[in-house]
Amino acid sequence: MIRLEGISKIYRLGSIAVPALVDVSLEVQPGEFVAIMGPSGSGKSTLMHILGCLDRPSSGRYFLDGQPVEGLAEGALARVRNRKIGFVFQTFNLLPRQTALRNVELPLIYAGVPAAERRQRARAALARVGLAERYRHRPNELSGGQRQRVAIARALVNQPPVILADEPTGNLDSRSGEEIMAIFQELHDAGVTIVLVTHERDIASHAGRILHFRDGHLLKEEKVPRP
Amino acid sequence: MIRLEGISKIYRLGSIAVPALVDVSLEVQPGEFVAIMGPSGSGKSTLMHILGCLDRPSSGRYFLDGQPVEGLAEGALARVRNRKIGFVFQTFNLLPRQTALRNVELPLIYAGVPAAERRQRARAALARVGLAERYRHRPNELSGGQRQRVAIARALVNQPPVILADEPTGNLDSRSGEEIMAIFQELHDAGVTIVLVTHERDIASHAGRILHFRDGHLLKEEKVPRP
Ligand SMILES: Nc1ncnc2c1ncn2[C@@H]1O[C@H](COP(=O)(O)OP(=O)(O)OP(=O)(O)O)[C@@H](O)[C@H]1O
Ligand SMILES: Nc1ncnc2c1ncn2[C@@H]1O[C@H](COP(=O)(O)OP(=O)(O)OP(=O)(O)O)[C@@H](O)[C@H]1O
Ligand SMILES: [Mg+2]
Ligand SMILES: [Mg+2]
Repeated sequence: MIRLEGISKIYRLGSIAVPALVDVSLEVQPGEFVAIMGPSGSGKSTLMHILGCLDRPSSGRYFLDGQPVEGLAEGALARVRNRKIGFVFQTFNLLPRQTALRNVELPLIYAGVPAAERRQRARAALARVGLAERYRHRPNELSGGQRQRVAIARALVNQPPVILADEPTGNLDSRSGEEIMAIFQELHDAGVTIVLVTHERDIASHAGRILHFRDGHLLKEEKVPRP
Repeated sequence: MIRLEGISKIYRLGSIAVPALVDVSLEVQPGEFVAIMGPSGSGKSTLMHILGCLDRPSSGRYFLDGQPVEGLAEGALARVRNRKIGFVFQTFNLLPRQTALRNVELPLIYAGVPAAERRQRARAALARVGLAERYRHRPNELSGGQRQRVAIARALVNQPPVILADEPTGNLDSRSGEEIMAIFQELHDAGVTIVLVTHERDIASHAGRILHFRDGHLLKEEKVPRP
C-alpha cells in the first residue's frame, strides 16, 4: 500500500541545511494500523506531508499502491490525494472564514459530489465526532478540541482507503480522545489503512506496530502485543 | 491576585446564544499554581482569555491585584496585560512572517526594552526551551512542538508575575513536556502565579489545586495532595 525507499528531506534556510528526514525506508500494508512516535522535531510531520503527497522528498522513492508518486504531475497528484488519502493536520488547517460544515464538505466538493448528498454526508461526519450542533460555527467560534474534531471529520467524509492523522487527539480531553480512537478503530476494522502520529503511548497502543523516530531517522520498529 | 465574581460569557451567533461560561467565581492567591481541567468545549480557553484581559465577560466582575479590570480603558488594559501577564495560547498565535527570535522579542518591544538587551533576553528564553538553534526559523519552518515552545518562551521573556498557559504541552512529546513543566515549577518556586489548562492528569498534578469545568460551569475544586 505504502512503501518508502531511502527517503530524505533537507530543508534549506539560506546557507543552513536542516536534515528533517534521513534515509527512511518503511512499508505499510493495506489495512494496517501503524503509529509513529518520536521527540519534538524528529521529522514526524515532515514524513506525514510526504506520505500525504503534500510535499516531495529531496531524495528516495515513494510508492503508493505500487505506483511511484514522484512520476506524477501536480494534477494527478491532487487527484490521488483527494481520492485515496484523508489527512488530519497537526494544526488543523481549516479555512478560517468558512463554517465547520463547509470545511468538512471540501473533499466532497473536489470529488464532484452533488450538493444535497454532500451536505448530508458532511453533517453525518460532524455528528460522528460530536459536533452536530456546531456545524454553522466558524473555526474562531470553536474551541481548540472542536476545531481538531472538524479536521478529523473532514478527513473521514470522503471515506478514503488511507487516513494520515498527525496528533489527532493532542487538543482533546481523554474522553473525546477515546471517542476519536474508537472511530479510528472502527475504520481499521473496516479495512482502512491508518498511519497516526502521537506523543501518547496509550494512543499509540491502539496500533499494531509503532515506528520510533529520532533526529530524522527511523530508529526502530515495535510490535504492539495484542491483548 | 486574581478574583472572579459571577463571571458569565455568552457568545451570540445570529439568533443563537452559546453560554461559554456560566456564573464562575474563583480566586487565585499570589504565587499559587492552579490547574484547570474539563471536557472539550467546557469554557477553559474562554476563561483564560478573560483572565488574560483579551476578552471581556458578558457579566460579573474581575479583580486583578485588587483592581477591577472592567473599569480600564483599552490602553490601560494593554499595559496591564504586557506587564503582568504572560500568555501561552492553545493555538500559539505566533506572527507567521517573523522569526522565532522576533516573536519572542515582542513583549520586550512593547515594554520599551533597548534592542541589544531585548535580543539577548529573547535568545536566552529560546535557549531555555531548547530552541537556541532555531531562533532564525519562521513558524512554518518549525515543527508543531517547536512552535509551542516559541509561544512558551514569549510568555516567559518579560518575567511577568502571572503566567496563563492554555495547553502548553499538548503538542510535546513526554520528555519535552517534562522539561517545560520543570520550567513552570522553577517559576512557581520563584513566586510566579501560574494558571494552566491541561487535559492531562499528570500535568495537572504539578499544581496545588485543580479546578474542574463542565459546560461553562466551575464544577468542583480539588486539592492536589503534596508528596
Ligand atoms: N467566538 C465564539 N463564538 C461562538 N461560540 C464560541 C466562540 N468561542 C468559543 N465558542 C464556544 O464556546 C464554548 C467554549 O469554548 P472554549 O474554547 O472555551 O472551550 P475549551 O474548554 O477551551 O475547549 P477545548 O478543550 O476544546 O480547547 C464552545 O462550545 C465553543 O463552541
Ligand atoms: N519549512 C521548513 N524549513 C526549515 N526547517 C523545517 C521546516 N519544516 C520543518 N523544519 C525542521 O525540520 C525538523 C522536523 O520537523 P517536523 O515538523 O517534521 O517535526 P515533528 O517530529 O513533527 O515535531 P513535533 O512533534 O514538534 O510536531 C524540525 O527540526 C524543524 O525545525
Ligand atoms: Mg509535528
Ligand atoms: Mg481550549
